[in-house]
Amino acid sequence: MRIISVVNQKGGCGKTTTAVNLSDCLALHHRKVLLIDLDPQSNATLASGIKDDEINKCMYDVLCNKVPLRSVPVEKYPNFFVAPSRVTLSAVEQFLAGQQGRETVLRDAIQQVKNDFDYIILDCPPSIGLLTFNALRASSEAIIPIEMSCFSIQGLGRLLGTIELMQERTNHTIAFRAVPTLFDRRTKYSWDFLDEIRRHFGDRMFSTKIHTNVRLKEAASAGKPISRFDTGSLGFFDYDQLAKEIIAEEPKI
Amino acid sequence: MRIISVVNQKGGCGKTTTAVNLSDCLALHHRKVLLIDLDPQSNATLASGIKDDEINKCMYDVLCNKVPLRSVPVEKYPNFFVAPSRVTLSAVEQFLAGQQGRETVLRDAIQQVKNDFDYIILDCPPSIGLLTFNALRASSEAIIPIEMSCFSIQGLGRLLGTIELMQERTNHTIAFRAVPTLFDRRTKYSWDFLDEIRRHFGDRMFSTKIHTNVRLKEAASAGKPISRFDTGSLGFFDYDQLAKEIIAEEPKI
Ligand SMILES: Nc1ncnc2c1ncn2[C@@H]1O[C@H](COP(=O)(O)OP(=O)(O)OP(=O)(O)O)[C@@H](O)[C@H]1O
Ligand SMILES: Nc1ncnc2c1ncn2[C@@H]1O[C@H](COP(=O)(O)OP(=O)(O)OP(=O)(O)O)[C@@H](O)[C@H]1O
Ligand SMILES: [Mg+2]
Ligand SMILES: [Mg+2]
Repeated sequence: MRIISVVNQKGGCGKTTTAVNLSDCLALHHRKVLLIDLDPQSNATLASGIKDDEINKCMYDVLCNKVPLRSVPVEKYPNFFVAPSRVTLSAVEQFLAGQQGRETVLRDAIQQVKNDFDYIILDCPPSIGLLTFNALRASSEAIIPIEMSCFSIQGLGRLLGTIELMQERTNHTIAFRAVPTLFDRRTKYSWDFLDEIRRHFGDRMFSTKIHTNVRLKEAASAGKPISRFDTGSLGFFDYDQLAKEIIAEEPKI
Repeated sequence: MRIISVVNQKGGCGKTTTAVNLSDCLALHHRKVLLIDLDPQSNATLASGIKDDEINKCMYDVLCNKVPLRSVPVEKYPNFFVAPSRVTLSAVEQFLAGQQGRETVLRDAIQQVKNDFDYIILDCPPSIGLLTFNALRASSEAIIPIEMSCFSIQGLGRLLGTIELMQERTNHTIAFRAVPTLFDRRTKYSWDFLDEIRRHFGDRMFSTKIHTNVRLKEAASAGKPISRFDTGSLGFFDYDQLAKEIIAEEPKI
């Protein structure tokens, strides 16, 4: 089983759009996928089409009330399961403050379901706090969406520093890779910026880049992952490419 | 003096782009403006062109080490002052945890400079935590940037609820208004979404809408507010409109 965090404290860089649609495309290639929404904004829950009355237990219950993770996922489409969140998740940081082992609560909860899925994808909030720490401690890999902006590069040092520090302190290594998002091929700015990302990441970067595509926004508004909304769109093509790139590495993992 | 927070916990909705370029355009209209960067990501500091060696004191010093706010601002352009932040600002929440009056530290710090400026603009991080609470308690007005996405609407309830709760608990009222950002007039999605925002905000909405314009990204990369980068751009036109709308209300305030 592969556990992959989609993480970047920069807001609006496409974390949720990537987490939902990558999960969707992996499921389309017959992998059993669990998408975990770790953001109190619950955007991944909304974008997957999960309504309030469909939520029995949510991620707050797992992290604070010791509810087993197995009882939380909603099977939205074949092979595509979602562990939803509510705004209550914003209370986790305070609830767990000071407790021993608060950074590994999610890792331990995931242990119970590790034979049930091929992939677990974690959508993180736009901050480096306890929820993101839990995601990183639980993951063996991290996808870092990078929007085309100087602001994304500015925050990178802090994110990569956090991952490195975690590796030194806890001996837990994470293979991270960048994926360019919100790429607009009409502007020179995007092409120049792509070079900048390559300078920072070198070969720790996917060859897939995610283009700006309004169908991705429309799909989210319709509460549908892209493969259930428009398989003819550029958005679907890009996320399917990304899924194929990830699947191609499977034998090595 | 008017103190205006630019606030929305949704990531990437244009808070920093709005805070920097609105401050810039107000300064162009001969208002004396202080832009305070309250985000540990320090994007507003970068976008205003402030380099690390130009920073003497920063907002962490004001909030945690009782350094007077008056000693922090850097005058970047005539009438345009910036109180920079560094990543150290992320330690504020822990530093002030449990302290009496931790939500009004910024309000009290601003008191010292209230006769020095016509406008104080606060750029907030993508979360509703102590830094955003400090901004709201210090402000009489709030600008809520709304990007064209179903995710923005989902988080609104929490933000408006926080403002209301604050008003009830502390008797501190904030006049909030939405400004549509990242509006792409080529897509039907944006036009439909504009109607959705109107339904939520009614007359609590600026008539200006900020269009997607790559010159705003390029300006930020160049470390320049838009009026110092390209006064012929749509981005400058939009933010100048917004500044004029805000200035037009002055006699009433
Ligand atoms: N490839 C894309 N094409 C068009 N729009 C996109 C694309 N990726 C993301 N978006 C839009 O950009 C905005 C930000 O994306 P998203 O919310 O997925 O980012 P995020 O990093 O999860 O944000 P947050 O930091 O708030 O969690 C949303 O309006 C989303 O619909
Ligand atoms: N009107 C616009 N036209 C084009 N690009 C824009 C516009 N407004 C913002 N952007 C770009 O969108 C991205 C998000 O904007 P910005 O960083 O200002 O949002 P934010 O709300 O401050 O994000 P955060 O939540 O991380 O603080 C940046 O890449 C920025 O350059
Ligand atoms: Mg998100
Ligand atoms: Mg910002």
